[in-house]
Amino acid sequence: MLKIAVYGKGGIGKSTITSNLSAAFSFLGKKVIQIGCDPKADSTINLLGGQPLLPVMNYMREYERYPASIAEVSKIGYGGVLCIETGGPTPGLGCAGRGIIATFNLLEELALFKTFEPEVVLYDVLGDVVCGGFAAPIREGYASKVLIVTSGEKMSLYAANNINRAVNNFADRGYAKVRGIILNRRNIDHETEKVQDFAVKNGLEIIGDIPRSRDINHFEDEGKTVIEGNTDLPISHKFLDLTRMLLADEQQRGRL
Amino acid sequence: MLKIAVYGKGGIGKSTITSNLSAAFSFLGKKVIQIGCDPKADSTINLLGGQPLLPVMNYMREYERYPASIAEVSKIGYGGVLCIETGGPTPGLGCAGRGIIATFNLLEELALFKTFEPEVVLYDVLGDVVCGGFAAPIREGYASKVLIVTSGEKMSLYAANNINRAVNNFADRGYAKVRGIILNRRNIDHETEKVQDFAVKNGLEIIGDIPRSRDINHFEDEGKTVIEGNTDLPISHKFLDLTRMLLADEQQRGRL
Ligand SMILES: Nc1ncnc2c1ncn2[C@@H]1O[C@H](COP(=O)(O)OP(=O)(O)O)[C@@H](O)[C@H]1O
Ligand SMILES: Nc1ncnc2c1ncn2[C@@H]1O[C@H](COP(=O)(O)OP(=O)(O)O)[C@@H](O)[C@H]1O
Ligand code: SF4
Ligand SMILES: [Mg+2]
Ligand SMILES: [Mg+2]
Repeated sequence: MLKIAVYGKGGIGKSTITSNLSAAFSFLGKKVIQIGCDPKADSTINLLGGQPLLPVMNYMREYERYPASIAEVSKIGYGGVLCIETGGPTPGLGCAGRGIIATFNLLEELALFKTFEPEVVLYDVLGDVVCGGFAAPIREGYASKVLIVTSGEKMSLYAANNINRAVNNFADRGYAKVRGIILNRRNIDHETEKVQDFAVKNGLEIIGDIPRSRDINHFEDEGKTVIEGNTDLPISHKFLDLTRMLLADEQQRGRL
Repeated sequence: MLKIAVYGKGGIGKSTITSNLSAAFSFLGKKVIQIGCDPKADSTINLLGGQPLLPVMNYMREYERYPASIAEVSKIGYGGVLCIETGGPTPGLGCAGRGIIATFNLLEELALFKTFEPEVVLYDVLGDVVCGGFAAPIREGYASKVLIVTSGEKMSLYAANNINRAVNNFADRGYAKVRGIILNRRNIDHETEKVQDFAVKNGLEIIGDIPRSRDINHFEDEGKTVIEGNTDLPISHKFLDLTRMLLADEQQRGRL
């Protein structure tokens, strides 16, 4: 099972990248689960035709109990991708990452992975602070690889550095490792050099280079990923290449 | 004592706004303390000639105890402003806001406010998640007013909404109230309308409108606020006007 956590500063493009990766994996015939781990709860919206699904925390606030089945807090979206949103607690009250912890407990209780048998699981995780629930996907065997989405902007690289340090602080526990950086361009001055500098300083590889793309926004307005929109576009090829590379990566490690 | 907490999305300009407000209050003859509550720990850097000061959490990690005096974790900067940085825990390990809680405990133990007798206290607080230590400045009588710094960008307004909701969730406890919004421009399309829309929807006032300013960046490169750089600039007048308005506001409430 390929289990990847996508981290990055809020607004940097995690959900865009993650939902397009999910769609691309599915397009290649893989069985996928995408779990949104951002209180914004809109990670999977473009796999669901623009219709947000009820987050786990919202369900629990409304019904004051855990859902009895995964169906109550999930939806099958584009290409058969199973979509889940953790949501978050009421602002200001309680740990912001609590929704992730509650959701992970629920998924274990309902034995989701055993029942659905995914080949790929993608976690889309807020990376402004890597603590509490936001650190959970790295720990406890949930993800084996972390991808850091960043632009060349100072604030985005600061968050990327924080995420990398957080993952490294768990290095001796067999938790997830940072597989690489996805440069999601904002078209600022010397963006390539700035991100390459950061990558080199931290011994990381830039495994994806996503241009600023009108196609992304166009299909987003239709509640779609670019994969659902048109797999022949150059931007769609970027995501398909990235998924193939991640699958090959996984197979190679399997042989070790 | 005028006690203000400045919140906003990471990178939106909180420290720029807060350090210029501190400098402006000091220029008007007020005694000021600025407390950086962002793990980035660079809130006060432009009041200190570009030299970052040792954060409280770093001190505690190094010496494994609380500082014995405030002097060990503070510095007098431009205009006599007392500068403090909370810092944060090691990434991934422990609540990201822990530095704020530790610092607040320290300040009480050392009776800082009694000794220094500030007329203005400014807290510069990360607003991407309002939980744990990041919610502390709102609670427990630390700040009486919250200013939300935002641009017209979707992600920034999302954070602003979250901050506003968090403050409102404490409405019945006599905690801090949101005084207003500071629009710190990013020059995106329809920025004024987007922020006005948000303000109207949430019953908030836009009390400051800060243009994108080369002067800010120019003096930042010299480790200065624009107030220290040149109080005759239009951008400096913006900050001086805002401080006068906040002081008048405070006086008016005092009469009630
Ligand atoms: N490469 C890109 N080109 C154009 N727009 C993008 C790109 N990446 C992200 N965006 C846009 O930026 C906004 C924020 O992206 P999102 O994926 O929601 O960020 P996050 O999940 O990190 O908060 C979205 O509206 C999205 O369409
Ligand atoms: N109005 C502005 N004009 C020009 N640059 C600005 C303005 N506001 C902020 N900046 C720049 O944006 C960067 C981030 O601002 P900062 O105050 O550090 O953000 P925050 O404290 O919210 O993380 C700084 O380099 C600063 O110079
Ligand atoms: S652990 Fe992180 S998310 Fe939880 S309360 Fe602390 S700062 Fe907030
Ligand atoms: Mg997202
Ligand atoms: Mg700051």
